[in-house]
Formats: sequence, structure tokens, C-alpha cells
Amino acid sequence: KISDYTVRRLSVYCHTLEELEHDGMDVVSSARLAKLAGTNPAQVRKDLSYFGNFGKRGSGYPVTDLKSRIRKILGIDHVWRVVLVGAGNLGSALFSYKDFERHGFQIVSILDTDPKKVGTKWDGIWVSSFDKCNKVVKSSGAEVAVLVTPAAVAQDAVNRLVDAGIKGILNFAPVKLEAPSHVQVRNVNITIELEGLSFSMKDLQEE
Amino acid sequence: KISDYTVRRLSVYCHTLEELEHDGMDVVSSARLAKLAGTNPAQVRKDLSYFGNFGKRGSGYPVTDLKSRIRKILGIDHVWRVVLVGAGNLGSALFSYKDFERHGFQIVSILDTDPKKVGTKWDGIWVSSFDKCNKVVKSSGAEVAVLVTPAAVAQDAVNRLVDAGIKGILNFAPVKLEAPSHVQVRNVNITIELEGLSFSMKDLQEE
Ligand SMILES: NC(=O)c1ccc[n+]([C@@H]2O[C@H](COP(=O)([O-])OP(=O)(O)OC[C@H]3O[C@@H](n4cnc5c(N)ncnc54)[C@H](O)[C@@H]3O)[C@@H](O)[C@H]2O)c1
Ligand SMILES: NC(=O)c1ccc[n+]([C@@H]2O[C@H](COP(=O)([O-])OP(=O)(O)OC[C@H]3O[C@@H](n4cnc5c(N)ncnc54)[C@H](O)[C@@H]3O)[C@@H](O)[C@H]2O)c1
Repeated sequence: KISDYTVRRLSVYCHTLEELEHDGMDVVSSARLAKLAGTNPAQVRKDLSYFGNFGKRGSGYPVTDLKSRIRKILGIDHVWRVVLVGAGNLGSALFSYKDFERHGFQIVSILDTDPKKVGTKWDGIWVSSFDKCNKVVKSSGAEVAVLVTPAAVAQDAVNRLVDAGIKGILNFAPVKLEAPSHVQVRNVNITIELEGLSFSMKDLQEE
Repeated sequence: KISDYTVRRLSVYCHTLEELEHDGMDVVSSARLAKLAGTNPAQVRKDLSYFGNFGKRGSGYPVTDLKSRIRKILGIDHVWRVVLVGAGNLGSALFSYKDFERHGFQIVSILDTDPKKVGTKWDGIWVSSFDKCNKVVKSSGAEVAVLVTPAAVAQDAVNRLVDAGIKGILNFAPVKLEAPSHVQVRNVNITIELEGLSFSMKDLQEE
């Protein structure tokens, strides 16, 4: 089984290759790709070896080709239709973040329980009542949910989303969620990013 | 140099140990810690070996002791004073997220340029004008900045924050930032979390 840490590196390689492609680079060495991605060349070669032969033969990786192959490995060569559950602060920020769409994630519906929000329109998409979860998920064709509700209602929301046919949930609510084995739940905690920053700042202070 | 991926695993070990401690566990095996953290026992032992001897001697790790040692390694045994730069949607969501304070990150000041926001108070903390960046950073003792401004103004904000003495920046704006070598900039991209979810969902579809 491929660990989540390996998958995260693949994402970083992919984003790095996009930037190199944007800068007009045709070929990149594993050494350069590793340095830009914060790892080492042996790790790059090992990560890629799980997925086949990316033949370097001493001349480096073709940037566009490697990017496309990693996108396929990550499953982002497919456009995932996303339902945003919770139209609050975090929901608003994620809704208007353009990078999602560039990587194959399109928000197609929004759900909330607040009567002041339900019935408003965000950039052409209605904010629907969570009561209509089943109908909205099915009619919008959503496969993935981004869950940005308060923790207290998150498990109930997950149960309703699973019943409606959602297959994957990106959860921000600070609570452990239960879901059947055929549904993938991935938890996000921004605190981990601050801890990474703390580590690198502490290093600096000690030098 | 310790890679960012290793540091991220340390964070996950730390959060896992907090949950075990909360559940009343005194000791945990490297096998169980690895499984809960999404990695393998050899990786746990290797990650910890960079930082000294965490002597398992076949009886497992003492939960509270290992947690405290990892907190010290991450530098979160110290309370980091944080200035929030940008009082918009993402800023609001991060401001009210209680998990930051539980891991040693306290938001002590808020900066924005919008006259409708400047002068308001969030939970006892004034939203100050970014024009007063230098004065506010110094008087609030902020060491770290969380940057949630539009991309177009982010580099200027970084320059002003560095002049004010900020040593670390957690950047959410989708732009590459330049900073002197004594200032740590860490970029966050939630898209990577969605890509991780995509990978695990794709796996499922192919089984
Ligand atoms: N994981 C992280 O790093 C991180 C960071 C910040 C915030 N959070 C969490 O994200 C969540 C959202 O934060 P926020 O600042 O946007 O909160 P918010 O209060 O601004 O928004 C929550 C929204 O959920 C809606 N809601 C309530 N019950 C609902 C239900 N049953 N179904 C659908 N929608 C419902 C509310 O009406 C509101 O619009 C919180 O749980 C918060 O703790 C996580
Ligand atoms: N990295 C990610 O995963 C991710 C996810 C969502 C949003 N974002 C990014 O985060 C940023 C904030 O998003 P948002 O939805 O909160 O936007 P927003 O428009 O709601 O908030 C931006 C805030 O910044 C303030 N501002 C503008 N110029 C400023 C300056 N010079 N100094 C201080 N404050 C200033 C605005 O007045 C506003 O209050 C954007 O750059 C967005 O692209 C990143």
C-alpha cells in the first residue's frame, strides 16, 4: 500500500513540474526536481518506481510527460465534481480559491442550514438547504464532499452524504468521523502546517 | 537536514499520542503508533532516531513522555505569538479555529487594509490597519505571521512584516514569495489535500 506521505510528494512533484513547464523547461533532472520538492534524488526515483518505468537514462525526465503521468496516477486527469457542505468562512474561502479548478476539482453545489444563506447564489451556484442533501448531491452529480461545518453536526452530515452516494470526503471539522469502508475520509488540520514552520524556525534559532 | 515530510510525520505522531493520552493509554508500540499515523514501524523508529534514543526495549513507548519530547523537537513547547494578516474569509476561519492555541499558536494581533474591518474587535483583539504593521507587530510581540491576503499584495506584506521583525510566515496566497534567508516562509496549498483524496478514491475504483 502506498503511504499518504508518498502521495503527498507526488503532488508536490506535479505542482513543481507545472511551474517548470510554465517557465519553458523541457527536461528536469531528478536532482533538480528533488531539490525543488524538498526531498532527495533517490527518494524521487523510489517514489516513481512504484508506478512503472519513468526512464531517465541520464538525460532527465521530460517535464510535460512526467507531469501528465503523475496527474493520471493521482486521478486528477478526471474532473471531480465537488459539493461544498457549509457556507461559512472556510467554505467561502475554499469556494473562491481558483487553484482547485486548475487541478480537476469543480465545486458544483453548496449546502447549508442557515436560512440567511440558503437561497443565495455564489458565482452562479445556489446555496441549497442541507435538508435537500440527497436530491442536490444526485442532481449536481457530486462525487466528493468538502466538509466545513461545525464539529457537532459533522457526523450527521457524513451519514447523509454517504446515503446520497458521496464516495470521498475532505473533512476540516475537528472531530473523528466514521464512514463505511467504501467511502474515503481524509482529515485536514492546518495546525500541522504551523508546526512545520515552528520546527524550521526553531532550527534557525539554535544555529 | 531533516526533510519536511519527516517533520510532518512527527506532527502526526504527536497528535496521535495526544489522542492516545486522552483515551488513557500509558504505553504504545511502534507498530500501533505507525498504523494510526499511516506509516510503518521501521519508519517510526527511523524518524525518532534522528533526535536521540527513545528506548523501546520491547515494551513500547511511554505515551506522555514521547508526546512531550516530540513537542519539544517541533518547538511547540513554546507559545508562538502570531499576527493574522488579512481579516477576510480564510482569516476569520483560522482566527476561530481552537486547535491552534492547543498546540502553542496564539493569535495576538490582526492586520487588514479594509476600512470597514479596521477598528472592529474580534474576541478582544483589534483589527488594526496594515499601515501600522511595524508598530502592531512590535507592540503585540508577534514572531510568526499567517498571511491570508490576496496574492497581488502578498509580497509587499512580506517585505513589511520582515522589516517589522517577523521570523516565520505561513503563506496561503497563491504566489511565490521572496524573503531573506533568516526568515522562514512555508506555503500551504489545500489542493494537495484534495489530490490525496483523489488518489485514494481512484485506487478504490480500480479494485
Ligand atoms: N482543519 C482545519 O485546519 C480548520 C481550520 C479552520 C476551521 N476549521 C473548521 O472548519 C469548520 C468551519 O469553520 P468556519 O470558520 O467556516 O465556521 P462558520 O461557522 O463560519 O461556518 C460553518 C457553516 O456551517 C453551516 N452549518 C451548520 N450546520 C450545518 C449542517 N448541518 N449542514 C450544513 N451546514 C451547516 C453554518 O450555517 C455555517 O454557514 C469548523 O468546524 C472549524 O472548526 C478547520
Ligand atoms: N492555499 C490555500 O489552500 C488557499 C485556500 C483558500 C484561499 N486561499 C488564499 O487565501 C487568501 C485569502 O482568501 P480569502 O478567501 O480570505 O479572501 P478575502 O478576500 O475574503 O480576504 C482577504 C483579506 O485581505 C485583506 N487585504 C487586502 N489587502 C491587504 C493588505 N495589503 N494587507 C492586509 N490585508 C489586506 C482584505 O481587506 C480582505 O479582508 C487569498 O489569496 C486566497 O487565494 C488559499
